[in-house]
Amino acid sequence: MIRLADIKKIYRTTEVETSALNGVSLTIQQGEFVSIMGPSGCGKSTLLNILGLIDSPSEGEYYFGDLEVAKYSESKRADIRKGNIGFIFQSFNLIDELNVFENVELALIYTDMKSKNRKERVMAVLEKMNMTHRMKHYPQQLSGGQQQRVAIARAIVNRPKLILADEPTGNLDTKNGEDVMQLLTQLNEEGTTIIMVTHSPHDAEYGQRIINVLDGKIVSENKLKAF
Amino acid sequence: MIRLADIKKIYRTTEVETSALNGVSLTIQQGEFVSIMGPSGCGKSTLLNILGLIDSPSEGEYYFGDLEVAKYSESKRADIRKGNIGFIFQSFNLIDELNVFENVELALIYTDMKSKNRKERVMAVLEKMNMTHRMKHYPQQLSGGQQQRVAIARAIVNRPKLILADEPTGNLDTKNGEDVMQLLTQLNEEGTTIIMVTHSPHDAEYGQRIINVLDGKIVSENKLKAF
Ligand SMILES: Nc1ncnc2c1ncn2[C@@H]1O[C@H](COP(=O)(O)OP(=O)(O)OP(=O)(O)O)[C@@H](O)[C@H]1O
Ligand SMILES: Nc1ncnc2c1ncn2[C@@H]1O[C@H](COP(=O)(O)OP(=O)(O)OP(=O)(O)O)[C@@H](O)[C@H]1O
Ligand SMILES: [Mg+2]
Ligand SMILES: [Mg+2]
Repeated sequence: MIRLADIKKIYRTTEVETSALNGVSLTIQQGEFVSIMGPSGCGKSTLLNILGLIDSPSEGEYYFGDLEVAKYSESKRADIRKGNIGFIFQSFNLIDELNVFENVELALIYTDMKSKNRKERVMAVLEKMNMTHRMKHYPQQLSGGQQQRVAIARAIVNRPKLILADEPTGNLDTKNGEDVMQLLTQLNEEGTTIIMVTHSPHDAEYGQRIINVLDGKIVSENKLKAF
Repeated sequence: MIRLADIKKIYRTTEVETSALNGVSLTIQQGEFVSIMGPSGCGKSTLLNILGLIDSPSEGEYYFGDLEVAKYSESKRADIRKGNIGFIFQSFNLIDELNVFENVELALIYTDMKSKNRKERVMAVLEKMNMTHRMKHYPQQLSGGQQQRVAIARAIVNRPKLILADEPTGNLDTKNGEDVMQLLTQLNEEGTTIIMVTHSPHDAEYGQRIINVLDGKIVSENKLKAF
């Protein structure tokens, strides 16, 4: 379903050139649950952004299904993302001008769902994340973990076939974190492909394998379960 | 050194009134290392913001040393904070228009340090946090964990006698997280009072006691070590 071939990503600032990804090759089957781990700054979010078509690589190829998308423009990438990819950002990226309900509903705006069905779907997912009691609040009126849960709700509400999660439990207590991992496991059992960056060795083990990144390269892999 | 007496905090929005803190009483001795735990949304950041004089309570008293500060104005609270309190925010709160070096140096601007000494002090603390290689970068060019480490550097550079840390390892891998906990432990051994909110039971155990919060109240306490 997804294949990266010798992907490189170089960030250039006026002062310095940073090689964030140094030649990453990776294949992920449809329906897999893969965890990605590695030290701070080693390239995990950069890798996830490229997988999620948020960003494009400097070199290399990216096969998303049958399409080779590495050189796609922003608008072509956005077209593929809608309906196919749900992204949980490390820093949430909620929209300050919209309340919780509207933030989640935004993910359904481009679908052909009727307004009544959209609203029911948003309510269902907010209930799953225990965030209905805050749905008229704005992001800046929420706790860190509440913002994270809204970001998760937004990523799953359109039932995408691929979910990319960048440290989805980083701001959550143990119980809320467990609920999120159970949710991702359930979605995976229903067929959703999950690629999750995590610093938690405990959460990483919900996947079928763990990919270890260091200095912009994949250095090793642990196979946890048969896929 | 610090005493809260029946502290309440109520947030009012147009739609709803949220009782974030429901009567919190707490005494923390100078030189203690206290951990605070509790589920997402239970009031930990709100409590820390009041302790750090970032915010003021709706009711109750706050004795900071000999001063009763609960009703102090923003500018009087800011005066006390400078030089006394270092704050590591849950969402970092770095200044986008300043690079890493300048963000950390900002914490020393109100001191009477000479420019040369300021710069040496900033370099020393960036080295401690392994962030010198990024010091000319801007916050939006950093990984999540790198932003967190800059936030920590900024909180400690002025050697405050009180450090408030809101989930300081939430975006860090195990190794970097351990380094941060060792650093806080060392500062505490040198006499700094540390109040740390954490979701990690492992990190919480670096303190001498753990305070458990639920629905805006302190519900229990675990004494880990003699103080
Ligand atoms: N500015 C605000 N306006 C309205 N409600 C607020 C505001 N800030 C916080 N709250 C509410 O107060 C409660 C406590 O928030 P707080 O940020 O202290 O939680 P927390 O314990 O730090 O949670 P987390 O572990 O998720 O960071 C939450 O229910 C939150 O929605
Ligand atoms: N826009 C940018 N400009 C310049 N450098 C960048 C930019 N974004 C990221 N980097 C650099 O690329 C490297 C990889 O960043 P990335 O965000 O992928 O790390 P990460 O593995 O997700 O780290 P963390 O665990 O701390 O979130 C880092 O050294 C970072 O400073
Ligand atoms: Mg990251
Ligand atoms: Mg908080």
